[in-house]
Amino acid sequence: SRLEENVKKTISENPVVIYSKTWCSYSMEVKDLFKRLGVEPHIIELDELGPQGPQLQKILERLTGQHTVPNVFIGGRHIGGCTETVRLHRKGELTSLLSEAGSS
Amino acid sequence: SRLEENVKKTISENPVVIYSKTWCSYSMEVKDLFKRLGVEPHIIELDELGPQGPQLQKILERLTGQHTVPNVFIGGRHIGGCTETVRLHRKGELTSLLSEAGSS
Ligand SMILES: N[C@@H](CCC(=O)N[C@@H](CS)C(=O)NCC(=O)O)C(=O)O
Ligand SMILES: N[C@@H](CCC(=O)N[C@@H](CS)C(=O)NCC(=O)O)C(=O)O
Ligand code: FES
Repeated sequence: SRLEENVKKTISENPVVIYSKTWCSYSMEVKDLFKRLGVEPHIIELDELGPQGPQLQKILERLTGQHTVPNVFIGGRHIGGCTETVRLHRKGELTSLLSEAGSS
Repeated sequence: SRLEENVKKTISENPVVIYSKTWCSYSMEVKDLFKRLGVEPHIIELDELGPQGPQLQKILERLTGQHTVPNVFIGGRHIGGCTETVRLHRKGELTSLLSEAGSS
């Protein structure tokens, strides 16, 4: 579908992509983390897109198996949610993923 | 209002009350914390109450100044959200609040 092509394009063209919801604290945490790392993520707020929001969330589930937010991609690769991203950061692996993706 | 009286009654009659949303990870974290402490909180899932959900959330804001979930009360006293509850626990103060409230 056109929306699915849109998602794939977004993920491939931006080093860091976060599908988020504005009022969700887990989404806020992961957005803050990247900002502290000096990275400007491409953020899509699913609750601000009217009916497209749930449609995108379904597409992401089909593409990644994950139906929750936040949904994080680095260098086109699916990373996971807030927990997974924070875990990678604590292991020291996030910054190398970011430099590989040309983002820091 | 009758709904507001309901809220005050719920808070005064239950040692631990959590106003929550089922799909919210911060709400899940605070519910898990109390369960780990061997406490059975009285849980109100605001997203499962149809139009009453947002109405209750407004009442809670009027009563506590807090419009977010989770909204936690111990022994009738407003504690705060997930962050505040976890902070009290790390300071070792949560268990004493709970025993004062007759909950552990
Ligand atoms: N462990 C996951 C939890 C993800 C999760 O449960 N997200 C919630 C919001 S905090 C969710 O997407 N709920 C369903 C929804 O909002 O559509 C993470 O760290 O990201
Ligand atoms: N620091 C607060 C954050 C609370 C917060 O932002 N909650 C979000 C959900 S995670 C919220 O209620 N957003 C508005 C809404 O869902 O109505 C806490 O620890 O509880
Ligand atoms: S909605 Fe509360 S943490 Fe995501």
